[in-house]
Formats: sequence, C-alpha cells, structure tokens
Amino acid sequence: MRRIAIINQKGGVGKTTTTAHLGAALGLAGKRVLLVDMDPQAHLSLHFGVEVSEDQSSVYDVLTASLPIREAITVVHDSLHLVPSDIDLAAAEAELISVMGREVILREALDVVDEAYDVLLIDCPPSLGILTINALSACHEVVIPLQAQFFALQGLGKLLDTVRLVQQRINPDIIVKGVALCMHDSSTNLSTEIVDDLTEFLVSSRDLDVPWSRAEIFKTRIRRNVKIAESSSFGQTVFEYEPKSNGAIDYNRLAIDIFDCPCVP
Amino acid sequence: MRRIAIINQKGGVGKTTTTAHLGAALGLAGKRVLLVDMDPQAHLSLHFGVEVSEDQSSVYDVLTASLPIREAITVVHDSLHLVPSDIDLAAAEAELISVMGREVILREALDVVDEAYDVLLIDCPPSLGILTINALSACHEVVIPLQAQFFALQGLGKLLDTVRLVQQRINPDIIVKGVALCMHDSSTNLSTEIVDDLTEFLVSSRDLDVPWSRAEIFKTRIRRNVKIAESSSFGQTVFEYEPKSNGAIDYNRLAIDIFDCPCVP
Ligand SMILES: Nc1ncnc2c1ncn2[C@@H]1O[C@H](COP(=O)(O)OP(=O)(O)OP(=O)(O)O)[C@@H](O)[C@H]1O
Ligand SMILES: Nc1ncnc2c1ncn2[C@@H]1O[C@H](COP(=O)(O)OP(=O)(O)OP(=O)(O)O)[C@@H](O)[C@H]1O
Ligand SMILES: [Mg+2]
Ligand SMILES: [Mg+2]
Repeated sequence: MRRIAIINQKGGVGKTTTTAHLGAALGLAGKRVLLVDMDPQAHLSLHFGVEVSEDQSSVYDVLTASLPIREAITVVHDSLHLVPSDIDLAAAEAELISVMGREVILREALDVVDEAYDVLLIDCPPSLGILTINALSACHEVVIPLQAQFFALQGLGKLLDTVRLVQQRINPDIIVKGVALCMHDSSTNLSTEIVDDLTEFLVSSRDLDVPWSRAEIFKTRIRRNVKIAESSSFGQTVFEYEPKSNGAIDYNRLAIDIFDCPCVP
Repeated sequence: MRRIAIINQKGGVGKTTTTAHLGAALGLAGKRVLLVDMDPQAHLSLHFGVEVSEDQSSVYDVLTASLPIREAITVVHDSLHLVPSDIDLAAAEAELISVMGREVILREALDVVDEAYDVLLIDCPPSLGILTINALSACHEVVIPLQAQFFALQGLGKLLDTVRLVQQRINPDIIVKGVALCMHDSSTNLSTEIVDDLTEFLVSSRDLDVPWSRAEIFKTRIRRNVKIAESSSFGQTVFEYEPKSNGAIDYNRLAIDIFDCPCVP
C-alpha cells in the first residue's frame, strides 16, 4: 500500500479538499483507496457524509481503545474506503501523553491492512501535534497542500523540521513527495514571488541529506474555483458535482502528477 | 478594558487577519489596544514582525512560568501593544494538563493590566483546546470570523457548545457579540444560503437563555480582496499597504460596527 500523509499545520489551505479529491479520483480509476481522517473536526468524514455513532467507530477508538482498524472502516463508494473521525479525537492528544510508543499507534493499526489497499491517504489537522506525528510515522510520503499567501514558507520551514525529526527518530523512510499549490491565483505578484522562492529553496535542497531533497512543486496548480467550495457542502467531490469544471480538471491532473494514473475518464 | 476573543476552530477563516485589522483600526483611532496571540503558529506576531527571543518573552512564559504579563508586552505602534506567541506554546496544552485552574491562568494575568488598555483582542488557534478555553475564560465577548463555505454552520454549532460550557462552568458573563463574514463572496448561491441559515438560527435563539441570544451578523462583510492577503506578507495591515482598497474600507466599517468608533480617517 502506497502511504501518503496530507499535511500542513496552516489552517484552511486545502488539505481536506485535496485528500477527498485525490481519493475520489483514484477510486474512480479503480484503485483500492483507504482514507483516514485524523482531524477532530472531521471535515473529511463530513464531506463524505459519514457520522461516527454507536454503529460507526472512529479513528479515536483505533488510537485509544485498540479497536482493530477494520472495524472502523466504512465504504464511501466501491473501492474508496474511510476511517472517519469525530470530536472525541481532540481528547486523544491528552490521552496519549504517557502512552509508550504513542507516535506509532496508527502505523501498527494500518500494517494489518497493508495488503488490502493500493493507496492510503491521511488527512491531518492544522497542527503538528501527536495526531500529525502519527500520520508521519505511518507513511512513506508527504504531500503538502500550500496556499501561496501569508508566510506560507515560514510555516513550511517548521513543517519540514518536524518531518526531519520524525525521520531521525521514528521513521527513517519518510520523504516529502511534493507541494501541491491550492486555491492558486497565478495573477498576483505575491503568489508568483512565493512560488519562485519555494522553487529556489527546493532546488538548493537537492544535494542535501534531507527528506525533501527530491520534493517538487507538482506541475498542476489547483486554481481557486467556486465549484470546489460548493461541492463539499453537497457532500460531493467536484467530479460528481461539476465534472467539466476547472476544479475537476485540475484535481484529475494533480492525481496524474502524483500517481501517474489518468483517473477520471 | 473591553475584552474580545476572536474564535473559530476552522482553519483559515480570517481570525488573525481580523484581529490584526480591528486592532490596527482601533489603534489608529487613538484607543489603547492590547492584542494577545494565543496561536502557537504565531501568525499575528509574524504579521507585526515580532519574534520571540531572549529579549522578547511570549504568552507561553505568562501561561506556564508565571511571567508577569507586562514583561511579555511589546509595542507594535504607539497605542497598539502585543503579547506575542511562538511555537513553544504548542507544548502548553500538555504542560497545563494537570495544573489547577488551568483554564483561568490567562484571565488572572490579564486582570493585572485591566486599567491600562481600552480594548483587548485575543487571536485564537484553529482548535477548541485549552488555549482557546483560556481566551474564552478571560473575555466578556466573542467575535466569530466565519467563511460562508464548507460546513461553516456545523463548526459554529460546536463552537457555541463550547462557549456555553465555559459560561456554565467558568465564566458566567461571556456572550457572543456576533459573526463577522470574512473572505465573503456574495455572488455565490452557497454563501447566500449559509448566511440565510445563519440569520434564521440567530433569530430563533433570541428568546433562549444562551450566550448567543443577542448575537448578530455584523452588517459589514469583509470581501475577498487580494490586497489584504498581500499586506500581511509585507508585515503590514491593509490600512498601511493599500488604504483606499475595499479591504481597508471593509475593516474600517467592521470596526465601526463592533466598536462604534470611526477608526481610520
Ligand atoms: N481550489 C479551491 N477553490 C475554492 N475553494 C476551495 C478550493 N480548495 C478548497 N476550497 C475551500 O476552502 C476551504 C478550506 O479548504 P479545506 O477545508 O480543504 O482546507 P484544510 O487545509 O483542510 O483546512 P483545515 O486546516 O481546517 O483542516 C473549504 O471551504 C474548501 O471548500
Ligand atoms: N478578505 C480577505 N481577502 C483575501 N485574503 C484574505 C482575506 N482575509 C484573510 N485572507 C488571507 O487568507 C489566509 C487565512 O487568513 P487568516 O490567517 O487570517 O485565517 P485564520 O483563521 O487566522 O487561520 P488559522 O486557522 O490558520 O489561524 C491568509 O493568507 C490571509 O492573508
Ligand atoms: Mg481539513
Ligand atoms: Mg490565525
């Protein structure tokens, strides 16, 4: 199973939207996809209309009550499956404080289903706490949605430091696959400047021994598109809501950039 | 000192931008303003170019090491002061777990400077954890920046539950002053629908005994404006960067809506 964590501690940059759309695109291409919602605000789960209840366990139960992950998995569409989250997960940070090996609990749980899926995508909350650390410890690759605004690169620096720490202490195989520019408005000077600075930074990291030495800015930039925003409130991805929109085109192309599979017919 | 917490656990909805601009507007009107950055990501501090260092203490020291708040306050401009944050604050959540009265530490610290300022604005992180609870316990009023997209009202429900809990258990005087629509695009059906639903919800709460019974949607909606996004990466508010822009006009009017003072000449 190819394992990718979708991470950025900055709020509202497109993590959930990217996880939902890459997941949906891969599912439409017939891949077996497992999504894990690691955000207590559970927007990925909401997006797909999945509510945690007596009959539906969440990732919280997997992390804190050793529930086997298969019991928390729900089918979204055919080959697209989800481990949902709910607000209880906010307590996990405190509950896991003194648990031995608390950073690798998710990894252990996922190892059990490693053969059952082709791709794993983990949607992370806007923080670099224990939930995001669990995602980093459980994955091989990191994709970073980034909005070219407001100190995007400062936040990126902190995120990369965290990836490096995880690589040094817990997960030597973790690498940063790349940065996905989201809600992109290429007409502004600011975004051009940020993309140039980012490109320069990545190029200068090529010869260093760091987990981002081969990270790229994915060629496809997800343009700001109101159809994307609207689709989520209908519990749909833009592929169902408005398949001819720029939003659908962009996320399809980003899926090709990352996974080499033309996903949506 | 009038005390307002700027809260929304959803990421990227305009909390920091709103705190910075309301603070700057009040400062320009000659009010004595104290801003407190309660986000470990410290974007409000970054916005004003304030870095925590050996010579500059942060709110973390105030919360965990009993540093008197006056020693962490720095002058941004004339009557606009700031207690900055930095990444250490991420550890506060864990460190405060078993501290007696951990929800009211900020309040106690702020009581000392109650006479020194006219207005206090607290910028909160995208979560409902102990940092946000400290802000709620320390304030009289809550202003909720809201982006009319993606389950904005679901998130609002959880936020209001939290305000109510704080009112019942810690701070009986807390009220929700209102909702500030940010990054608003009034041309979409989605935003109109969300605003209508929100209006209906607030109207139906008028006769209930809840902290939001007199909450309003502030008349001024902050329109999406690239000048606002650009100004922050220059370490400026839009009042300095582009004083004639819609961004400056909107935030000036919002300041009038909330504070009844025409702030910017
Ligand atoms: N390309 C786009 N065009 C227009 N709106 C978008 C686009 N991508 C995302 N959005 C909207 O922007 C908002 C934030 O996106 P999203 O929730 O995916 O960010 P996030 O990084 O997961 O946020 P959080 O930090 O809160 O988890 C949502 O309302 C979403 O529908
Ligand atoms: N009216 C606006 N028009 C255009 N861009 C805006 C506007 N308001 C805020 N932004 C930009 O949107 C991004 C998110 O805003 P901001 O950081 O204020 O949100 P936040 O709620 O504080 O986020 P977080 O949850 O990460 O603390 C920033 O890049 C900011 O510059
Ligand atoms: Mg999200
Ligand atoms: Mg903020």
